Amino acid sequence: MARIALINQKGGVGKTTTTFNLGAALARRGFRVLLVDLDPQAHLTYHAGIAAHELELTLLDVLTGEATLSEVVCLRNEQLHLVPSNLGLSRAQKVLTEPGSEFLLREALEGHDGYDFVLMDCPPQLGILSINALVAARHVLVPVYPEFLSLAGLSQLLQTVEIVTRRLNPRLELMGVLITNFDQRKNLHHEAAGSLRERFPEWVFQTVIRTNVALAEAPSYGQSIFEYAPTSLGAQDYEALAGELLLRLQSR
Amino acid sequence: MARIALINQKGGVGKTTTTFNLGAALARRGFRVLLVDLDPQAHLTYHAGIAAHELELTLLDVLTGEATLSEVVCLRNEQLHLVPSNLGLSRAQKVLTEPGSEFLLREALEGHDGYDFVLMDCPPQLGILSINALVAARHVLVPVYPEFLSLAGLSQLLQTVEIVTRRLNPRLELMGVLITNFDQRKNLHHEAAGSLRERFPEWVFQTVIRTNVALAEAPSYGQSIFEYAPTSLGAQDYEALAGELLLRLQSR
Ligand SMILES: Nc1ncnc2c1ncn2[C@@H]1O[C@H](COP(=O)(O)OP(=O)(O)OP(=O)(O)O)[C@@H](O)[C@H]1O
Ligand SMILES: Nc1ncnc2c1ncn2[C@@H]1O[C@H](COP(=O)(O)OP(=O)(O)OP(=O)(O)O)[C@@H](O)[C@H]1O
Ligand SMILES: [Mg+2]
Ligand SMILES: [Mg+2]
Repeated sequence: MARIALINQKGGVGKTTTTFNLGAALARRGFRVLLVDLDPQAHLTYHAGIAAHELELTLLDVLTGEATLSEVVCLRNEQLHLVPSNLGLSRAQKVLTEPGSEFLLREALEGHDGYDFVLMDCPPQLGILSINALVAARHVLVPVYPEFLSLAGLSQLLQTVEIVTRRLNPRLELMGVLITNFDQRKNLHHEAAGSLRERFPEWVFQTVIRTNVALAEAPSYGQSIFEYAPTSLGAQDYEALAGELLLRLQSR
Repeated sequence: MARIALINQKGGVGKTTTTFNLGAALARRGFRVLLVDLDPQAHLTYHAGIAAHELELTLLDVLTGEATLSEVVCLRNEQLHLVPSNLGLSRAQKVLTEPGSEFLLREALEGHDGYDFVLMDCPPQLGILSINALVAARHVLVPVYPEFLSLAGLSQLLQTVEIVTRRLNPRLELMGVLITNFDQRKNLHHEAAGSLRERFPEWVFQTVIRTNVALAEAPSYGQSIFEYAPTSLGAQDYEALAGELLLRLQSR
């Protein structure tokens, strides 16, 4: 089973869009996928068509030990499950204070080996929730938007991953960097993508998620790109990403 | 003097791009402008061409009382000053724990009445740093990206503004909602902009910041859009925004 943290402290780089659509792509191929929404903004939860603010039990209750994962998980369909979030999760910083609270998500996931993939959507901070994802994960996937302000924080992110690997989760490894929302008409995007590939030759996915408005429309219908616009570029790209991800997992 | 918090907990909606270029637009008109970088990611600081990671003194030292604003402020040019940030500011949550630590920025700004404008760039969270901005500010400017995942958190943001106004800063008022990175080719953007105007008829700025790659390129040169591409659409839009902002301030 592959546990993947989708992480980048920069805002708006496609973490949520990637978690949901990559998860959906893998589910369509017959894998059993669990999505975990680690963002109090609950965008992954809304993307799945779930009214987050109405939920009584969320990921927070799993982390505090007041509920089990099975009690909280939403069955979006047979292949695609989701541990939802809502604004209550923003109390995590205050309530998860005991030593080793970086391990709470990992402990909560133990015994749930029926899933082939666990994809964890991180908020735009390197706080307790993102660290929980890095400790629970085996692989790290970094969505990046090919522009300066988005690339600037990459070194800090990789340092954080290195620290977590060294101290808390020795089996953690970087799986790849994914260029998202790539606009082929923009020279800037080509330049940024080029310098990313130069900097991380083995890490940048060959698959690039091109900008495609269908990917931005699908969330308001609570649908994946495969439900909303199955022939779109967005569907093709996330399908291709799923294929490349499977190859990368096999070769390790 | 107008103190404006540029705030939105959603990532990547143009807070930093707006703070820097709106500030530059006002500075070009002869106003004395102070920018405040409240994000540990320090993108505003980098946007101004300052090597944030090399700084010994930042906003954090001002908030903890270990340095004065004057000791920390960077003079980008005569009209445009900046209180820089760097990663050390992420310790704010841990070190700013005394009662009333939401008032630290406001207190730090007292006595600095030489500025016509103070623009505060918030991180993508509604934590202690953003609350400090709301308590220090007189006006709230909300940049929004006209897409579903970006609009979803607006209610929560406005609730937070209402709570801060009621309990901590009765003179705080919403100045406006600014649509950013607007792509005229996208139906989704037209729809989202339309529904925003319907929902907040008096709040959405007439000026819309259109998507313009020059705005994304300028930061890597440490320049404002007026320095980098003075005839671009981005320069025109931020110039227009400055004009509309001044009108709004006069009419209140
Ligand atoms: N390939 C794409 N084409 C078009 N729009 C996209 C694409 N990827 C993401 N978007 C849109 O860009 C915005 C930001 O994406 P998303 O919310 O997935 O980023 P995020 O990294 O999860 O943000 P946050 O840091 O706030 O959690 C959303 O409005 C989304 O619909
Ligand atoms: N009008 C625009 N046209 C083109 N690119 C833009 C525009 N506005 C912002 N951008 C780009 O979009 C990305 C996000 O913008 P920015 O960093 O200003 O958002 P932010 O809200 O400050 O993000 P964060 O939440 O991470 O602080 C950046 O790469 C920026 O250069
Ligand atoms: Mg997200
Ligand atoms: Mg910013």
